[in-house]
Amino acid sequence: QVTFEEISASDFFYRNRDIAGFTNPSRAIFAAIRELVENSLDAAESLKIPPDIYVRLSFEGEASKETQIYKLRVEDNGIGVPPRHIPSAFGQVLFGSKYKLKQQRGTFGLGGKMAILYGQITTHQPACIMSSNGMSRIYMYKLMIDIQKNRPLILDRKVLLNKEQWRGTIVEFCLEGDYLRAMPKILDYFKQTAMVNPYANLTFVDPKGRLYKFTSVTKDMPKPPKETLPHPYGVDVELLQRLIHITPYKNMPEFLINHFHRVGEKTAQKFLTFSNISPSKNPKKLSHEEIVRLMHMLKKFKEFLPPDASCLSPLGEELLKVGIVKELKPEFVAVHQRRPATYAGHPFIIEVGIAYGGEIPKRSAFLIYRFANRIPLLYDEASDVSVRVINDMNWRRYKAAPDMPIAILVHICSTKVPYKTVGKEFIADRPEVRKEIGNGLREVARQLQHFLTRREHVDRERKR
Amino acid sequence: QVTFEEISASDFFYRNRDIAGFTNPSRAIFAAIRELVENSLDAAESLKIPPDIYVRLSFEGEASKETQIYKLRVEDNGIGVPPRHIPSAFGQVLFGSKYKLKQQRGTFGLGGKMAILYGQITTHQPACIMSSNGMSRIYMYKLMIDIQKNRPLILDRKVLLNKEQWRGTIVEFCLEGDYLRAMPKILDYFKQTAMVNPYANLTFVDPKGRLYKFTSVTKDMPKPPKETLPHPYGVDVELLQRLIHITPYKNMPEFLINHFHRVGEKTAQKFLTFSNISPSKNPKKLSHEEIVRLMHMLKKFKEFLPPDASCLSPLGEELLKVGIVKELKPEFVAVHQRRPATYAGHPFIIEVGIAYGGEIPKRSAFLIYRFANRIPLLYDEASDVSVRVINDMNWRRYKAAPDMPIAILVHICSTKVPYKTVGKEFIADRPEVRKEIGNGLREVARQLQHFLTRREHVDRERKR
Ligand SMILES: Nc1ncnc2c1ncn2[C@@H]1O[C@H](COP(=O)(O)OP(=O)(O)OP(=O)(O)O)[C@@H](O)[C@H]1O
Ligand SMILES: Nc1ncnc2c1ncn2[C@@H]1O[C@H](COP(=O)(O)OP(=O)(O)OP(=O)(O)O)[C@@H](O)[C@H]1O
Ligand SMILES: [Mg+2]
Ligand SMILES: [Mg+2]
Repeated sequence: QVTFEEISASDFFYRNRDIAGFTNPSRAIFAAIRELVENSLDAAESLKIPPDIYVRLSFEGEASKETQIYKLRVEDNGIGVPPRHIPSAFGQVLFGSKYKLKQQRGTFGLGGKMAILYGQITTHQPACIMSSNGMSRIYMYKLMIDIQKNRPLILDRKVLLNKEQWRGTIVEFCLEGDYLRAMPKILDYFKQTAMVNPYANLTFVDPKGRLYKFTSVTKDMPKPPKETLPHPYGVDVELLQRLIHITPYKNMPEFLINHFHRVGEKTAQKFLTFSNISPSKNPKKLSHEEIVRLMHMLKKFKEFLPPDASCLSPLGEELLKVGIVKELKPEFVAVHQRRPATYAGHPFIIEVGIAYGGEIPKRSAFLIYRFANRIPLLYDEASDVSVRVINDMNWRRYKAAPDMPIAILVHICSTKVPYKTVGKEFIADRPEVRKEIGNGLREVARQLQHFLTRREHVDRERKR
Repeated sequence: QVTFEEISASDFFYRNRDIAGFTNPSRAIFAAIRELVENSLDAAESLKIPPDIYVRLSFEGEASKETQIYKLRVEDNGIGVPPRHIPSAFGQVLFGSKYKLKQQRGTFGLGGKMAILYGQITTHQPACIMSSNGMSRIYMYKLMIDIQKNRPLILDRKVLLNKEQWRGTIVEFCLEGDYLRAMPKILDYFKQTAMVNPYANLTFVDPKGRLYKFTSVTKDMPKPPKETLPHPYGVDVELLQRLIHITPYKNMPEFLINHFHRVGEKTAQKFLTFSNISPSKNPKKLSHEEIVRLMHMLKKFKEFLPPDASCLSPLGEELLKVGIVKELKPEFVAVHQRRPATYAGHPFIIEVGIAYGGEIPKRSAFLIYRFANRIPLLYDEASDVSVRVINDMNWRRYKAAPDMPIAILVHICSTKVPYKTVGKEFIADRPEVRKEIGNGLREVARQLQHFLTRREHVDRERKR
C-alpha cells in the first residue's frame, strides 16, 4: 500500500544532513564551528566593525570509542539578533536575514540551525542563545528545534540588564564529535579565515585548554557591500511575477528603472523600443505570454550595463597580499583582481594570488587555497572548479611545476556563490567562473615566470 | 536595517535550483527527463511489472540564440497516483511516497516538482498530469506550483471514463532548454538505463522526430525490495524520540523487537542485560539522559545482526552480465556482487563489473559506468567515490592500463544512497562504501588479469 507524506524543511535536512556537510562525527564538529564563525563574521561586518570572535570547544564527557561530547561556545561583537527573531533565527530552518542580493557569507538560512540540530540529535541538550544590540537589555533563550514541524521549542527565556552595554551574540550547545580527527581541519580553518579576514580577531580554545590566537594585523576593512537589484540577464518568469506583484509603478519605464540593476531612463526607453513594448503599459496588466516575451527580451537586449561591484566586497590586491605574506612569508608573491563579471545575472569577482618559496612546503602538488566570500573551503578540493582550472593549465610554459614550493590562492566573491553543495564545500564548474579564474591565474603565473627566470639568471651568474 | 524572512522549501530550491541539478539550459533538459523517467521506473516496479516508458520531447518554438521551447511528455504503465494526492505529488516540494526505508530511485520528494518548477519559470505554462490505477476513472489535473507558498495551484481538473482500463501516469509540460547540447547525455542516459534495467521497455522520440527504442531483453525482474525497520547502529536521539512517541509497546523488549531491524527476543534480552536497562521499563517513561544512554548502548552492543538484504534489490550477477554484454559485446566480462554492508546503519550492496575488448573503445582512460539504485550517474565523474577508488588502484599488477579497451561498472544499491548532492550526481566518499568498491573491483580485476595473461600466452604461442 503506497502511503504519501509531506515532510518539513528541517526534517529534510535532518534526514539528509550529510548533504548539508554534517557527514560524520569529525566533519560535524568542523561544520558546526565554521557555520557559527561565519555567522559571527557576517554579524560584525554588517556593523562595519572589526570582528572579535571567541570560540571555545570544551570536553564534556565520553560518548563512544571514537567520539566525545563537547560544548561549543561562540561569542561575537556583532550586530546581535532582535529578541523577537531569536527563536526562528536559531530554531527554524530556512529563516534568516541573508536572502538578499548582497555579498555575505550566509545565504541559505540553514547553517546555524544545522549545527544546533546536530547537537540536539546527538546529545538531547538545548542550545543557549544570548544576544544584545548594545542597548539596555540582554536576551537569553534556551531552545530546541521541533524537527518534524520546523519550529523552535522555547524552553526558557530571560531578560537581563545589560550593565556593561555589551553588544553581540553568544551561541552555546553540546554536540558529539571526533575532535582529534577534526583538529587539523579546524586549525586550518582558523588560519585561513585569519588570512583573508586580516582585520578580524579570532580566539580558539580547544578541549585541551590550548589557546590559539589570531590577532588582526590591520584596522582596514574592505568597503562593505550594498544590497542591489536583480540584473536583467538573470530574470525568469517567477522573478518577474514577484516584481509585478509588489510593484507600485504603473508604467514600464518606472518598473524597469526601479526594479532592475543599473537601468536608467535612457536604457529603459531604448529597451522598450527594442522589444516593442508600450511604455504606458501597466506591468500588472501584462498577460502570461507578454511576461514570457518580456523575459526573453530582457535577456536578448544587448545594451544593459554590466553589473557594478557595489554589491560586492572583494578583498583587494593589497589585503590579499598582506594575508599571503603573513601566512606564508614567501620569497615572491603576485596578486591580481579581475574586473566584475556575471554568471546567470549574478555579479562576481575573482581574485587570485600565487606565491613561491619562503615557508611554503615542497610537496608533490601545488598548495591550493580556495575561498568564497572570504570563507575558506577545505574539503572536496578535487571537485572544485579552481582545481580543475589549475590542473588544466600548462604550468611548464611558466617554468613552474607542482613539485616546487608554490602556493596558489583563488577567491570568488559574489551575491550568489555557485556552491555545488548545501554544505558549501566547493564551487561548481560554471563556464563564466572557469574563464575568469583561468585568466586571473595566467596573469599571476606570468609574473611568477618572470621571477623564476630572473632567479635562474642570478643563479647562473653566481655559479660563474 | 536588518530584515528577517522565512522562505518555503520550494522557494529554497527555486533559488538554489543549480544545487538540485538544474544548472543551465542543457543540463535542465537532462535533469527533467531523468527525474520523470526515474519516477516511472519506480512506479512500475512497485507493481512488480516490467516498465513501459514512453518519452517524447517535441519542439515548440525558439526562445533565445541557444535555447528553444520544448514540450516534454513522459508516459508509463506504473501504479498511478491516487487523485487526491496528484496535486501535492506534483505541486508540493518535499511531498512523496518514498520517505521509507526501502530501496527506490526516488528519495527526496523533490525531483518531479523541480522539473515542473523549471518548466514553469521558463515558459509560464502549467503542467498536465493524467493518472489512473486501471479502474474505471482517469484523473487529469492542470497545475502550477505556488513557489512562495509551496503548494499546488489547480487550474483544471477532469475525471474521464477509463474505457480501455489504462493504468499509469502521464506527465506533460513545457520547458526552455538547449537540446542540442544535452542530446549526447540524454541518449547516454537511456542507453545506460536500459543496460541496468534490461526488463524495461523505453522509447524516446526526440525533437527531430527520431525514434530511439530500447526493447527489454528479459522478463526477469530482480526480487523487489521490502520496507524495513531502522538498524540499531544508525540511531540518533531524534529517531528514538519519534519511535517512543508512536510506539504502542509498554516494555523495552517489545519496543526493541518491533521497531528495529532483525532484533529478536534473545538479542533484545541480551542487549537489555548488557546495557543494564530494566526490561519492564516503559519506553515512554525514559528520561532525556536515559534516551541518550540508550542511543550510545545501541551503538556499542556488538551482537546486533548485520542488516539483511530484504530491503535491497540488487541487479544480481546474471542480470548485470546480460546488460554489459548487450551494450558492449566484450571479449571478456567479469561481474561480482558483494555481501550486504552498512554505513551509518544503512544497508548497501556493491556490484561491480569489468569488461575488455569487443565494442569498448580504446581511449586514454577507462570507460566508467556508475549506477546507484539502477540510476545511471552521468555527471561529475571525477568527484565520485568509485572513480577515486579506480584511480587509487594499482592496475599494473592486474596487467591492465587505462589506454586499453576496458570498461568498469560500479553499482551501489541502498536504502539511502550516499549522494553528495540533491541533484544525485555522484556518490560521497564514505569509508565503508569505498572499502566495498575496492574489494569488489580487486576481485574482478583479478579475473581480468587471468584473461589477459591467458591471451598473452595464446598470442605468444601463435607467434611461434
Ligand atoms: N552570531 C550572529 N549574530 C547575528 N545574527 C546572527 C548570528 N547568527 C545567526 N544570526 C542570524 O540568524 C540567521 C540564520 O542564520 P543561519 O546560519 O541559520 O543562516 P544564514 O547565515 O542566513 O545562511 P547560511 O545557511 O548560508 O549560513 C542569520 O541570517 C542571521 O540573521
Ligand atoms: N510516474 C509516476 N507514477 C506514480 N507515482 C508518481 C509518478 N511520478 C511521481 N509520483 C509520485 O509523486 C511523488 C513525488 O515524486 P518526486 O519525483 O517529486 O519525488 P520522489 O520521487 O519521491 O523523490 P526524488 O526527489 O528523489 O525523485 C513520488 O514519491 C510518487 O509517489
Ligand atoms: Mg549562517
Ligand atoms: Mg522522483
